[in-house]
Amino acid sequence: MVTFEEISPADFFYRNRDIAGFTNPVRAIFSALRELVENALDATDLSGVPSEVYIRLSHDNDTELGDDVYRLRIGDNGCGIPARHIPSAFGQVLFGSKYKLKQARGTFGLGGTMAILYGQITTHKPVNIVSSTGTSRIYKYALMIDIQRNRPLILDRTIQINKEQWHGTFIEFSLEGDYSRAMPKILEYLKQTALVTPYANITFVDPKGRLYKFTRVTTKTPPPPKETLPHPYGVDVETMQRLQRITDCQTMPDFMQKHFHRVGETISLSFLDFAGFIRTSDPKNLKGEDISRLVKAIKKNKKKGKNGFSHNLSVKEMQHFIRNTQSGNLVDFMKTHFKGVEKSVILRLLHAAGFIRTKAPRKLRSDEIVKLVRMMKKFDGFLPPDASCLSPLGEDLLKVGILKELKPEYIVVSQRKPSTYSGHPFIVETAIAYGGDIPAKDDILIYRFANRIPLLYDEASDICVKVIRSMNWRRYKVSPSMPIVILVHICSTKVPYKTVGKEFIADRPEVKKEVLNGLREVARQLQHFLTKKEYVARERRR
Amino acid sequence: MVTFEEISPADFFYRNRDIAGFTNPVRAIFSALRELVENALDATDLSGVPSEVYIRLSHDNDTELGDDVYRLRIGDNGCGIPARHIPSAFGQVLFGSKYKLKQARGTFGLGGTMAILYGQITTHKPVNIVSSTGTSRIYKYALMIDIQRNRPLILDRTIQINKEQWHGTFIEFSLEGDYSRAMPKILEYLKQTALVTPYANITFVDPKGRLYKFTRVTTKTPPPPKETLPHPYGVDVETMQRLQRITDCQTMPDFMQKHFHRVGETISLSFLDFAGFIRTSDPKNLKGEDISRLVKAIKKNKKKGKNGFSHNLSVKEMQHFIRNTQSGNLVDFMKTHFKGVEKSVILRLLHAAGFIRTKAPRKLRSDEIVKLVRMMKKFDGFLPPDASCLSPLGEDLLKVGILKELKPEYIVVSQRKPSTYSGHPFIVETAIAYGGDIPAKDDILIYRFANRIPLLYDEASDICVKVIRSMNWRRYKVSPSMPIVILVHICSTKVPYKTVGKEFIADRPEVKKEVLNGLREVARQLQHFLTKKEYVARERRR
Ligand SMILES: Nc1ncnc2c1ncn2[C@@H]1O[C@H](COP(=O)(O)OP(=O)(O)OP(=O)(O)O)[C@@H](O)[C@H]1O
Ligand SMILES: Nc1ncnc2c1ncn2[C@@H]1O[C@H](COP(=O)(O)OP(=O)(O)OP(=O)(O)O)[C@@H](O)[C@H]1O
Ligand SMILES: [Mg+2]
Ligand SMILES: [Mg+2]
Repeated sequence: MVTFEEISPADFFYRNRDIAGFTNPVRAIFSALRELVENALDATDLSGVPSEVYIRLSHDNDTELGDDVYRLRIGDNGCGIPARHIPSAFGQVLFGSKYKLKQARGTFGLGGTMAILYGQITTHKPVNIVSSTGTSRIYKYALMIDIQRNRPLILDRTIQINKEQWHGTFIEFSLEGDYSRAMPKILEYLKQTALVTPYANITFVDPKGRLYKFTRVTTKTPPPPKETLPHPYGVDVETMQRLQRITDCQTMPDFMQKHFHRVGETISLSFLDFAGFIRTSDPKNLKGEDISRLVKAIKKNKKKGKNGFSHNLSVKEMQHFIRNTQSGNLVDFMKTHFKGVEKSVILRLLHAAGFIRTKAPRKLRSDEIVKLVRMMKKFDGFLPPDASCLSPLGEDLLKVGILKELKPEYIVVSQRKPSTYSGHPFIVETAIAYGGDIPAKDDILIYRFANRIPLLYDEASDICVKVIRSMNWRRYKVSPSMPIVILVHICSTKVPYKTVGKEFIADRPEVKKEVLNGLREVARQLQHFLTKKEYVARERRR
Repeated sequence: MVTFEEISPADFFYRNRDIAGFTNPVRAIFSALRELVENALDATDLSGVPSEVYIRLSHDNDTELGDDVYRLRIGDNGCGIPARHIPSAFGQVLFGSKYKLKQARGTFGLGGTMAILYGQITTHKPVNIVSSTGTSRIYKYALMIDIQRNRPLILDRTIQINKEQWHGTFIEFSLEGDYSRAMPKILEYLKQTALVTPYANITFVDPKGRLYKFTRVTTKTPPPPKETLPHPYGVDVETMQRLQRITDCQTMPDFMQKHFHRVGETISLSFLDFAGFIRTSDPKNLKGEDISRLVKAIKKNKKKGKNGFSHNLSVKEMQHFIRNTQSGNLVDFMKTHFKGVEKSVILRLLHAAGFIRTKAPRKLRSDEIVKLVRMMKKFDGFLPPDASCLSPLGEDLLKVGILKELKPEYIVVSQRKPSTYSGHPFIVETAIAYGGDIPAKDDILIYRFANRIPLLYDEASDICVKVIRSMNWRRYKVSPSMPIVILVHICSTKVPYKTVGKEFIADRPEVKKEVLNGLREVARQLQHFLTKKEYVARERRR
């Protein structure tokens, strides 16, 4: 007797919470903390003021529950959450503000909710949330999650006056955990977070009351990323259909320019022509007024520069061309009779003069949409993505952070140019820190970051570590027993995480290539330094 | 301007399809095939007749689409799908029949739907499904998926008479792929599937028209797994609350016995007593008829065996004990006055005689539920899970399959006793095949299986491979250049997959221990064989 059921996304991640990083009490207390810290830092990055993040982990005083239950409280001075969205932000999985083409730590819309869900299933206590976006009100909620329905349950809500125009968010809840065994990972996470966020003040009070303070060493924050449009190379039929449903564009060139990244008029017309979506009249069907309009447009274009038309044309001459032409459409006609003129110029001229006809985007049939998408992948005239949607750390900030946390003798950093994988832009930054306070261990230390999040698990599966292990470090004069930290930071609108728990990065050839080249750059510079150092040491010995 | 949105689970897995194993056209064509083959084999296992699975991958003749588009057709003689569920089974993510505590290849409720979703976003064509559960009708559907709403779109539905009482399912759809690069993995997958499913006929026709036939070598199928109840050690507050909502049990002992695995009357009473949920009257408050009932129950128990009460008791004697007792409740009273009698016997007696009172399960407050769950984790009197919900291959079937596919000179297999992790039962089976047709490569070949699914990706991250690499094989006389295949099969009600794409198994200490011990058993036997072989070879040379 086979019975069928559907489950909610909260139920799915409840049953498979190890897939989201909540495997056992040691791992869960780490995951809960990191998810909330990442939310706090995303929010403070948006607020434009230097980040303040406060974390308090204490034993839950409720002795009924046993001594492996903690109270986690985290607060930030970030942008806050609008009152009407607070319950869903924390009480619903697959709800959030980061489903955009813009770099952020958060991406799945479930991290914060999973932390609270884990707390709820181990202690059955509600979460308390206080938030304000800087308006005249501060909102306080007590929530639980209805896991089977993936909905928040609001137990209490109070409003108070926001006298100081405060903006930020405080979250407090109980959860089962094992801090003593999670502690090394938690402290390492905070230390590495402080390294890549040197403009943030991070304060952590642990269950024994010990205070860890990571103080900012700069108030300079990296320029914030801007939301971007999808890149043509990353589009599939589903994305295209969704755009078709919501667009108010009446023509295909408008549609291409309005909805895709770095598509201007010229590129949109060249592409649509390549893809076969441009229609123009048969020249022989042009009326008198059309022909004069065409001649006028050509005259106007002649003034515009050397790619334009090379001689003056009269209406009579044009009529003569038209009577004798073999071309069946205007684009072909213009290309044949003005051989020196580039096709893109012809298209732009015809478009400006109103001779280009395309189907209305909303009227495209589904086979036409499929053809459009396939052609978008084939057309090589699209510009590569610019990186305005990304916000790399930058060499200064990276150096400042490394200096503060590691105090090395020597630092070298490198930032690669933007690249893409599957239409998603990304930038790789690499750094090597040597000597100073860095301890010499029996293997080089590797720090991995993605969108400014430290990755601390599953090192062996991560593409950056695989690249590092595949390099021959001895040719750069590096031996594994040297006091060295290698750092890799990948930022992207879509970090190719292999897992929902954001543990490690998948093996994407484009990403692998950039990581390898970035590491070679800093390795070469380290080699210079080590060679010089060795030389100076030899000179001294004589 | 921060804007919030919610997305459907289909939208989530569409945006993050690499997390579900649909990374690129090479990987996607593999994943689509494997998801559908696993569905077919789950269905044929349920039908009770030896499995027939037919797979046809051909170039889609629709030349508009280009030559990297395929048509995938797969059919089975399995249990079929009831008509009303066909649309949701394939058009909705997080819908299925395998959300039970019973071993199956499927577990997430999204694999088949993801394959069809991938086909749809790359070709925009509908999927055709034909299915019958052996009733008088066969149902045909043409479907597409509304990804944003996670709902099927039924384009067409026809019904025909099922003259031959056929049961099974046929699925056909188009998808972009790269068969030439996916072929090695696809063929390896089918070969390894045939190895662990030696009772199945699997036929595969590839785009070049080549026929691959994996013919069954036995009609003996392993005994099917039975659905089981949750084990007390795996329970949290959420599970407890869901049981509380649906139960019709009026007492706690009934509740414990009805809803939990291997909890009988004695264990339920001992546990509830340990947890503090048993209430009995103060002996001094017992009325005359209660005392006689108690004495009668004790007399009855005396006959039952040596753990019973050792002497005959009269009502007068009982009244005398009661008048002089210090005990405030009956359990304590009985324990004090009948020192030789085990507490579990006392509890059972009092329960049978109606002296045990518990709260009605539906009336438990949430703090009581929390306490109950914590106590369940602490109580050490629960029986370990039995393995009726599991269906390991068994040594015979494993040998038959290995012989058929690998044709080795020597096989050794081992099946470990059932074990658990986090309340989920699992069994590890290991095998080593040596020599014969096995090619000698520069490293031992490792075949990994979970619930009879071959795992072919991310070997380095898998716990079984980590265990194999950590063992010192030379002490078993094994060198890496020998012609050896090591096989590990883990079956469980919940395989600890690290990823939604079921690529590799997470590092769970209980599982790691079982895999290590299972491998040591077969390694030792291989060592005997190799030693004897070496001895015989030496003898021959004299
Ligand atoms: N401290 C905070 N300040 C402001 N907004 C927050 C804060 N924490 C959560 N949010 C809001 O709640 C939403 C949901 O958070 P959640 O962590 O569940 O998902 P996410 O951060 O979007 O993605 P991910 O699952 O990758 O973390 C966020 O998108 C954000 O809008
Ligand atoms: N060939 C088939 N025969 C019978 N039932 C099927 C078949 N294919 C799919 N189903 C039904 O459709 C449901 C959904 O299948 P789907 O592959 O999406 O999820 P699943 O198999 O339950 O889990 P998983 O995501 O782990 O594969 C199954 O649970 C099963 O009931
Ligand atoms: Mg988050
Ligand atoms: Mg499936």
